[in-house]
Amino acid sequence: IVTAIAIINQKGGVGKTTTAANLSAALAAAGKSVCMADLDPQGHLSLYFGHEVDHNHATLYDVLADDVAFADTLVPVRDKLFLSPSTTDLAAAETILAERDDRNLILQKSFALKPPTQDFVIFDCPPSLGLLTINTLSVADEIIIPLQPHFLALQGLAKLLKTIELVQQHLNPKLIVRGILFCMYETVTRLGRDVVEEVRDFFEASRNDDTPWAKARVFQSVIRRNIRLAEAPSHGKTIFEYDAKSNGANDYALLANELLNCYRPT
Amino acid sequence: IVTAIAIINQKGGVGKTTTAANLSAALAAAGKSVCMADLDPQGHLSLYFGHEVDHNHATLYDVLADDVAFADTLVPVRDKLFLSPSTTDLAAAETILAERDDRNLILQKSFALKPPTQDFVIFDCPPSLGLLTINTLSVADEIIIPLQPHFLALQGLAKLLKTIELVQQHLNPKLIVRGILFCMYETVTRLGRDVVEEVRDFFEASRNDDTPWAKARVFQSVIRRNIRLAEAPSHGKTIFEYDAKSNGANDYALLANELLNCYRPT
Ligand SMILES: Nc1ncnc2c1ncn2[C@@H]1O[C@H](COP(=O)(O)OP(=O)(O)OP(=O)(O)O)[C@@H](O)[C@H]1O
Ligand SMILES: Nc1ncnc2c1ncn2[C@@H]1O[C@H](COP(=O)(O)OP(=O)(O)OP(=O)(O)O)[C@@H](O)[C@H]1O
Ligand SMILES: [Mg+2]
Ligand SMILES: [Mg+2]
Repeated sequence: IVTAIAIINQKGGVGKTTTAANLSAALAAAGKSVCMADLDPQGHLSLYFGHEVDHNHATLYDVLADDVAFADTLVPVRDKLFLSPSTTDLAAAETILAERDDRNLILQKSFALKPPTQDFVIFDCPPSLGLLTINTLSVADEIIIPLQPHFLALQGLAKLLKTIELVQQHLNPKLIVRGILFCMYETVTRLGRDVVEEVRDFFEASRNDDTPWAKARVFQSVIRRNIRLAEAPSHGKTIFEYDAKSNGANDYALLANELLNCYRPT
Repeated sequence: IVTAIAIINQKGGVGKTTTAANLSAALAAAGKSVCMADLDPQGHLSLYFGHEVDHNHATLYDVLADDVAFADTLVPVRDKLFLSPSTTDLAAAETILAERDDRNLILQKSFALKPPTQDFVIFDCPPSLGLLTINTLSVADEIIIPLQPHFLALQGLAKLLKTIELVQQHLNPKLIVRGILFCMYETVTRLGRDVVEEVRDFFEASRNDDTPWAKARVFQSVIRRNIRLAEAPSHGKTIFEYDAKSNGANDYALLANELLNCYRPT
């Protein structure tokens, strides 16, 4: 049975795509089958895997604009790793979708039509809270929020959580926040430590609320700044293929481990 | 006579807002009067200056939705430095604007209605090529493109330049690209140097074309990674107020100098 995880943050450049690519690769290395969905019209996740657009093959645009089944868009990119690629047409999808009454639920319906058979679906989203992101939130089981521990991280988080709550209340009752993942973390800075502490306190204080984040954790695993993570995609590789001994590889492997432990009976 | 400069890049987190804030502050320190326009519904530039939303005062939302004059939205934030603040309503503006035939030209008309009287207008844009960005491109005289020298910088740039060309051809004939500004530059990395070289070669090769970027420069000034730049806004300060001796202050001062030299007769 598939677990669908959305990687969401409306703030730009916080590590969503880097996380989608390398967490998926780490889960596959741990023996899970994973499909990645590139919901960003800028298509970076698709480019990370060197995906060449095949105009004969259905893509997420066809899912959103023509009710094609999500499962029919998948292309294999590695052992146990599949990709539902983005195309620039996705930018037009938002305008087309806006016309439909069920515009927030197209992806949800596509999944129901033909459920994916992999263990995980990992969605990479654009830096906005528009229709593509809302469609993702409406179909996901859980959310991972990458956060760069800088000024405004908490502000952006508060706004994001409001949106998640609205989706959970009106479109997707099962939706929960699995966790917060600190990315591009610079261990030496005061700012980083202060923001991490602020965020941890926020979630501690929310433990008894009836919200989709009441059980959200701040992942113990943090992804440290590591130039190897920025270099890997320019070679068309995951961090594990590019530099298995790097901090980047280490951090994403630990994250995958911590995530899988969430599903083991205690 | 005002020079309107748009800070544009659809890629997230490359330093647009940090550049809008600190370049504006540096120009003001050099004796120029500057107004900053926050075109991002996430309103980070407004938050950088600690701007509290005043519901009695006109904002960019009113400019776009009710044809209020841009010049009537300005609030002073420092000596010679004014801000046209964003509000979350701006997210709704894109949907409202979509209905109008002149949806790309509302900001242009607002400027024509009542031209700003400052030396510079600096526009901060969201990470997208949607209506807010197109409106900005349609009113700007010139563009500065912040670029993080990572994989996909050149790809994103190519797509951005296509959009700029379309706007210049159909909506704003005077539009030019002033320059490329490398941000978050890490001097030690091979990746950074390779991307900078690739981008410089691209512009060298375009020198004789009839494009809006034929005379674009890659700024000599690069903005190095400097945690002070991330810390300053959390104290509600510009980099010059926060740490005038930092690399961040140094780099943005040099940039302002280099930019002002572009306007001096040779
Ligand atoms: N831990 C890290 N250390 C160093 N560089 C990183 C790290 N994580 C990501 N990067 C680099 O930083 C840039 C931004 O990361 P990424 O594209 O993953 O963010 P994003 O949230 O997906 O951005 P967008 O909002 O534009 O979709 C990329 O060039 C990426 O390679
Ligand atoms: N040269 C730098 N060194 C270190 N940190 C920086 C630098 N420039 C910007 N930052 C920090 O990196 C983060 C992203 O920068 P910024 O918000 O300016 O980018 P942006 O392009 O405006 O992002 P968005 O696409 O979300 O609008 C911010 O937390 C900022 O403080
Ligand atoms: Mg991304
Ligand atoms: Mg910004």
